[in-house]
Order: sequence, then structure tokens, then C-alpha cells
Amino acid sequence: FEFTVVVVGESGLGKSTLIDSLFQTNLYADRNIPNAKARIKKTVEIRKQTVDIEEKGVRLRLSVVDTPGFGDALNNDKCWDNIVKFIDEQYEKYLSDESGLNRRNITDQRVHCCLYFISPTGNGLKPLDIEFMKRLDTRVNIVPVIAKSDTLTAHEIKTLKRKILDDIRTHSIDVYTFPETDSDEDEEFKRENNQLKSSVPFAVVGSNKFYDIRGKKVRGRQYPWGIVEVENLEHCDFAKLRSMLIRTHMQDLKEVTHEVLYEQYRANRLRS
Amino acid sequence: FEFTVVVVGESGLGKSTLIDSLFQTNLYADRNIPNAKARIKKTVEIRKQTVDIEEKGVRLRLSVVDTPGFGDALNNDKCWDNIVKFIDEQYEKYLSDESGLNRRNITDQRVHCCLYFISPTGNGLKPLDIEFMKRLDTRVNIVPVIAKSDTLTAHEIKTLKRKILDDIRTHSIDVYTFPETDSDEDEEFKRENNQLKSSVPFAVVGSNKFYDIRGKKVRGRQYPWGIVEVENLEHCDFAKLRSMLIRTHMQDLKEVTHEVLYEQYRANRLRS
Ligand SMILES: Nc1nc2c(ncn2[C@@H]2O[C@H](COP(=O)(O)OP(=O)(O)O)[C@@H](O)[C@H]2O)c(=O)[nH]1
Ligand SMILES: Nc1nc2c(ncn2[C@@H]2O[C@H](COP(=O)(O)OP(=O)(O)O)[C@@H](O)[C@H]2O)c(=O)[nH]1
Repeated sequence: FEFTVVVVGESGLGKSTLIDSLFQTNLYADRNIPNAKARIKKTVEIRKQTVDIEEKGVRLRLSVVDTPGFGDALNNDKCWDNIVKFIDEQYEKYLSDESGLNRRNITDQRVHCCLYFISPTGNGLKPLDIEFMKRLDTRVNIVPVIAKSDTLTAHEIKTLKRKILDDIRTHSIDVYTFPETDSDEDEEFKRENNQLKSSVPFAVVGSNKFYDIRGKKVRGRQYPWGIVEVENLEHCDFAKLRSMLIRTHMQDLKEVTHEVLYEQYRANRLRS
Repeated sequence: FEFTVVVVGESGLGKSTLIDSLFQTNLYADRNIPNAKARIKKTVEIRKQTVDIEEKGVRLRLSVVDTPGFGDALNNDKCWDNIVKFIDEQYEKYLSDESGLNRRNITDQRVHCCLYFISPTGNGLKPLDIEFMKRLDTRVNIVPVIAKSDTLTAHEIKTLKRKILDDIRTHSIDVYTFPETDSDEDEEFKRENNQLKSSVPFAVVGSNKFYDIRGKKVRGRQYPWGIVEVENLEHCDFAKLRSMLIRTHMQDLKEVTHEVLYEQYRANRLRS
């Protein structure tokens, strides 16, 4: 069972911390952070890491694709090119595997989800966010998140979420939307689905440190004025993103990739 | 007694909130924030507001120059041009006033300080910061600050300050440095000067809201996990920046502008 996530956003928005928090991995322990000079070079790299994880008894082969350098240069026009190319290459690989002799044993390396990090200091979407999403929304399920949301008060989060949804609508960007629940689904799933739907884009916080709070070990960030608890629903939407990605909607993300996005790619390729 | 500050940094870094917090003004009450589409246009505007304030019995004519649009476009090369032009124009004006008949009553509209906002999500200086400071350090006193420092833990602030000072040294950028204290100055001033020197770049937080804490009205930001107190030295360097700008070093900022930076401009102009 394979699942591939591409993680996109300017450096320093807490991407690697969030990935390690979501999947309880340690993918970035020995990463070296480039200094400003090294980041001036324009090319955006593509780095893939694969790890086997186990979630509630299900074994999963998770691939995380990083895009260091995205949005970091002085001039960022076309910084999405390498990412578009990479996603198309996976479709191309799948297309040739599907048309080959070995149709039975194809490993699915297509990208099922793009976790896109929106800066919390913006006032809605920035020009870079809009340009990126407009080019990728027909190729991959985009799940936008508000990065480092512990820098925003509860009121500022509400305003920013509304502003982002307005920008998404004005620019007709097709982000991943939760499927309508069928009438025969159980009440619990319907309720949870609606709760997730009303919290998008998720405002998330990540951390690799743990603190003792009320006798439990809690993942959090410590400030002089208090401790942010990553998994506390009063503090941020981390737990909602985690349950959506791993428990309730991973299957749907794979299905949309296969039945809609890949089919679109195939149709375009066969026509050209 | 005139003092002019130019405020530079990407939008959303809390610049207007900090200015209102520092000078207890309400300069930005009816400002309209442009949406992403409006920000794509490349030109950086120059907007000046002047207000009379009184600090510990001294009347001061404070001018604040905003630079909306700085660093907000997709392609930010040359976004500093309008700011450089504006600063040079003030020197030119002063030069012609000085050589005119009315030397006695010159109003000093030169820019005495550039408050430069460094994003807290960076890993030191970004390419844009370096390019801007390298072009302005011979024209104006640059006072770099770490914006929205309530997004950083105490440890992260220490690391970021060190990284920024390294980047400033590597790129030989000339930011404003505190004058050496003479041996005859009183102990109190020496101690305070050293404390300020060791805290640069100041990590600041701003807010327009007040909360009742320990029976006092305190300027702060409220999170579910606690309240950041802007003027609390355990929480950020706001109080240090305020005392430096208004109490202890405003005179020195004016003197350096007049005796060093303006003289350099004048010498270059007369030579060319
Ligand atoms: N305020 C805040 N800081 C965070 C958060 N997650 C990570 N950080 C800090 O931000 C810095 C950069 O995080 P990192 O994950 O390396 O960012 P990346 O460059 O996007 O991968 C580190 O100092 C982290 O401790 C968060 O949710 N909130
Ligand atoms: N976390 C944090 N947010 C701040 C701070 N100062 C302002 N803000 C918030 O950041 C947003 C933008 O602030 P503003 O002053 O308009 O930024 P400007 O565009 O740089 O002038 C507002 O929602 C403020 O409430 C701060 O010190 N820390």
C-alpha cells in the first residue's frame, strides 16, 4: 500500500517538523540547512525519502517528496517548473507500466497529495501561492495548510482562513475537497466529515519536543508565556489534519488521483 | 526637533503594529490592506506620515515613511530602487537648502533611521535582506529587528540572532552600531549601552490590544496558552528598542546621519 506526499512551501515554514510530527518519523535528523548565499541559486531541488510506517495495524509505504529552494530566491517566477515536471514523470511512468507486460505488479509512485504551506504572515494567499496552485490543481490533490499557526491569535486564524478561501474562489483554484457523504454512511463519519470540511485550510503547528503536562508527555512548543500543545484541538488543527490524511481520507486521495487526475493526464497524452 | 524613520519589510510582518506600539500613535487605523492581486504589481510605493509626539517633556516631530509592496511580488529584484531614490532626494533637498540663502531655518527631512524587519521564519538573512542592506548601508542607519518574535522560542531567538549577525559579517553589511562609551560617561549609561549592544538585532513584538494582568493594563497578544506582554523584557526586546530609539540613541542617529552619511553623499555629489 503506497502513499506519496509532496511537501511545498518557502523554507523555514516548519515543513520538516510537521512531517515528522504527523508520521512520527525522524526523516530530517541530519539535514543541513543552507545559508542565504546557497539559497540564492534558482533551481528548486526534488528530494524523495521513503519509509515504512504502521498506523492502526495497516502497513504503509510512505514517500515524502521535499522541494528545497521553493520560493526562496529573489526572483521566483517559474520556481514551480521542476515540481510540475516531477509529478508528470510519475504519471508517465505509471502509463508505460500500465501499457506494459507487467500490469499486475505496478508500484504506484504517483503523487497522491500536495501539502502546500501558506505563510502565517500573509494576508490571504501571496502571488507565489496563487501561481503555484493554478498550475498544479489539475495534476495533484492540493491540501493547503496555514503553517506555524501558533503565531496567530484565534481571531486572526478565523480571518486568515476566510481570506484564503476567498482568494481560492476568486482565482478558481481547484484544491482537494472532501467528498459528499452518502446518505447510507454512519452518523459518526458524516459528523466528522463536516467538522473537517468547516476547518479547511487547517491551521497547523508542529514540534519535535515533548513536555510533561497534567502528568502526560505532550508534543509542544514552550514559550515564556505558556506551552502550545500540538495535538490539542483548542490550540490548532494538527489532530484534524492527521486523522484526515492517515485515517479517513487517504483512500479517497488515492482514488481521486487514479480516477480523475491520472485519467486526465492519460487522455491529454493520448490526444497529443 | 525632527526625526524621520523609514520602515521596510515584507507586508504582514507587523510593521504598522510595531510603529503604533513604539510611538503610541494610531497612524494606521483606516489603512486598507491590498489583496494578493493588487500586490502582484511590482512598484514599491513611498508613503510619509508626520505626527507631533511628546516623550518625557521633549516635543518631537516624527515622520514615518512606509514602503508598501516591498518584497511582495513574485520577482523582487530592484524592489529597493524607489527607497534608495527617496533617501537620496532628501539629501539633495538638504544640500540645496544648505547652499541657499535660508541656511538658518532648514527643516531636516533627511532619513535618520531605517527600521528593517527580518522575517522570523527565515534561517538568518534571506537573499532579499542582503541585497537591500548592501545598497542602503552607506545611505542610512540600518537598525535590523526580528519581526513577530513571539513565534520563536527563547532558544530559537538566540540561534536566529547569531545567524543574522554571522550573515551581516559575511556580507560586510554596515548596520548601525552603538557608539563606544567614553570613560567619563556615567556607569548607568555604560551598563545600559552594553546591554543594548548584546541584544542586537532586537527581537520585537507589537500589539494594539490591552489585557488586565496582575491588576495593570498591559499591551499584549492573547493565545489559548497564554498572553505575550509586549513591554515585558522576559518576553521580547520591545522595551529595549523603544528606549534606544526614543531615549538614549536618537541624538546619535541624527549625528551619524549628518556627520557621516550626508557628508559622504555631499562629497560624492561635488565630485561627480
Ligand atoms: N512557531 C513555530 N515554529 C515552528 C513550528 N514548526 C517548526 N518550527 C520552527 O521553525 C524552524 C524551521 O522549521 P523546519 O521544520 O526546519 O522548516 P522547513 O524549512 O519548512 O522544513 C525550526 O526552528 C522549528 O523549530 C511551528 O509550528 N510553529
Ligand atoms: N504573532 C504576531 N503577530 C503580530 C505582531 N504584530 C502584528 N501582528 C499581526 O500581524 C498582522 C499584520 O500586522 P501589520 O502590522 O498590519 O503588518 P504590516 O503589513 O507589516 O504593517 C496583524 O494581524 C497583526 O495583528 C507580532 O508582534 N506578533
